Amino acid sequence: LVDCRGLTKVYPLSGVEVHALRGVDLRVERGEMVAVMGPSGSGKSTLMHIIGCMDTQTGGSYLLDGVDVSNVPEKELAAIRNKKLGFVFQRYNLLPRATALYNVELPLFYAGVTGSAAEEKARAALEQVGILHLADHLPNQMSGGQQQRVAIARAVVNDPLLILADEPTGALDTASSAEVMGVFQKMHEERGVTVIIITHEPHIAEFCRRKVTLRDGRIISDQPVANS
Amino acid sequence: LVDCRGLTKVYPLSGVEVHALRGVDLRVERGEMVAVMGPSGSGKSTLMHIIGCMDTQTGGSYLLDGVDVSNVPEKELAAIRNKKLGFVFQRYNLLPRATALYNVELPLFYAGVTGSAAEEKARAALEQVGILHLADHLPNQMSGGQQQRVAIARAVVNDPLLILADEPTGALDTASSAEVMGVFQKMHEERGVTVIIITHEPHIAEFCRRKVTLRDGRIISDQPVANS
Ligand SMILES: Nc1ncnc2c1ncn2[C@@H]1O[C@H](COP(=O)(O)OP(=O)(O)OP(=O)(O)O)[C@@H](O)[C@H]1O
Ligand SMILES: Nc1ncnc2c1ncn2[C@@H]1O[C@H](COP(=O)(O)OP(=O)(O)OP(=O)(O)O)[C@@H](O)[C@H]1O
Ligand SMILES: [Mg+2]
Ligand SMILES: [Mg+2]
Repeated sequence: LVDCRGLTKVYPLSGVEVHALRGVDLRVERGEMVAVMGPSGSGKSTLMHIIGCMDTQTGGSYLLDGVDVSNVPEKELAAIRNKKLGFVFQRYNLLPRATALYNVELPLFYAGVTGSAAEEKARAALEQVGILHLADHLPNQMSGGQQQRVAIARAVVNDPLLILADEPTGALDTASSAEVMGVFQKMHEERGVTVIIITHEPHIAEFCRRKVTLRDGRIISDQPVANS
Repeated sequence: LVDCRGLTKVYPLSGVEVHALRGVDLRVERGEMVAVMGPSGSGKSTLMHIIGCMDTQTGGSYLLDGVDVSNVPEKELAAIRNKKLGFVFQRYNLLPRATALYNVELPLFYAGVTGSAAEEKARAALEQVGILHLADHLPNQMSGGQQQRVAIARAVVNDPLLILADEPTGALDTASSAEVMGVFQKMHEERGVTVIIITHEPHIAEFCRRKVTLRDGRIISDQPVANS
């Protein structure tokens, strides 16, 4: 499903170049659940943004479901993202002037689902992560962890093939974290959804069967995890 | 230093009232290092904003260093915040169009420190949290954890009496977290700075001698922690 070969990413920065990825090879098959770990600044979010078609690589190749997305026009890319991907951003990226419900409905509207069908699915997703009672709150009327859960509900509502979650439990206490991981696990086990989770918390990585570790823009280890 | 009695906070929300704090009593003496824990939505950030003079309580009383801050005009309050407090926000709250260096210098400029004296102190603070090499990056040219560390450098640069850190290690890996906690610990032990840290990570709470737990807007436990 995800096939990265020799990926590099260079950010230009007033005369200097920042090499965020220095040659990453990563293949993820359909139905895998993978943890991506590594120090702050090691390139995890950069890699996720390329896999999630939110950014293009500087060098190397990336095939999503067999398609070379670096040649696809933006409009078609947006349709692929909406149809196949569920993305949980590290900074949530919620629309600040829209309610939690509207933020979760948005991917459904884009996919052509409207009216009460969209509202029902969005409410079900909010309930799955324990915040249905906040449906009409705006982001600045919610706590950090509640906003994070709206972002998770939005990522799962449209039944994606692939979920990319960047530190999805960073702002959550143990109980809320377990609830969120349970949602990912359920989608993974019941519907065969492929899940890639960036985390720096070892107990969250435990939910995955495979652990990829980045350092300074390279993969330094890629190991199956024996699950208890 | 911090004396809260019967604090309540009610957020009005289109016809409904959200009771974020339902009567909180909390006294923190000078030189204490306290962890504040509790589930997502339990009122931690709300309490910190009131202690940090960023918001006022609905009911109850709050004295900072013996002064009832709810009666102080905003301009004077801003001066008290700048002089006495170092605040690490849960969402970092960095100026998006300013470099890391400028973001850390800002509290110094406000306090009347300028030119090379301000730049030296700001660079020293960035170095303490391991990101001096990012001094001229803008926030959107840094990773999540790097932005968080800029926010921490900004909170400590002006030698505050009281540091309020809201989930300061949420986006950081183990090594960076240890570095940040080392900075707080050093200020606490060497200069007697009072530190209040909101965290949901038990190993971060271990750095503190006292653990306060919130649930649904109330303190349900307030225990000394036997440190190993
Ligand atoms: N401006 C607001 N308007 C309405 N409700 C609000 C507002 N800000 C916060 N709340 C509500 O108040 C409660 C407490 O929020 P607070 O941010 O203090 O929680 P928290 O303990 O910091 O949670 P987290 O660990 O998720 O950051 C939450 O239920 C939240 O939805
Ligand atoms: N737009 C940009 N311009 C310049 N440098 C950037 C930009 N975005 C990221 N970087 C740099 O690229 C490197 C990798 O960033 P990235 O966000 O992928 O790290 P990360 O592993 O997600 O870190 P964290 O765990 O802190 O979120 C960092 O050193 C960062 O400073
Ligand atoms: Mg990141
Ligand atoms: Mg909070």
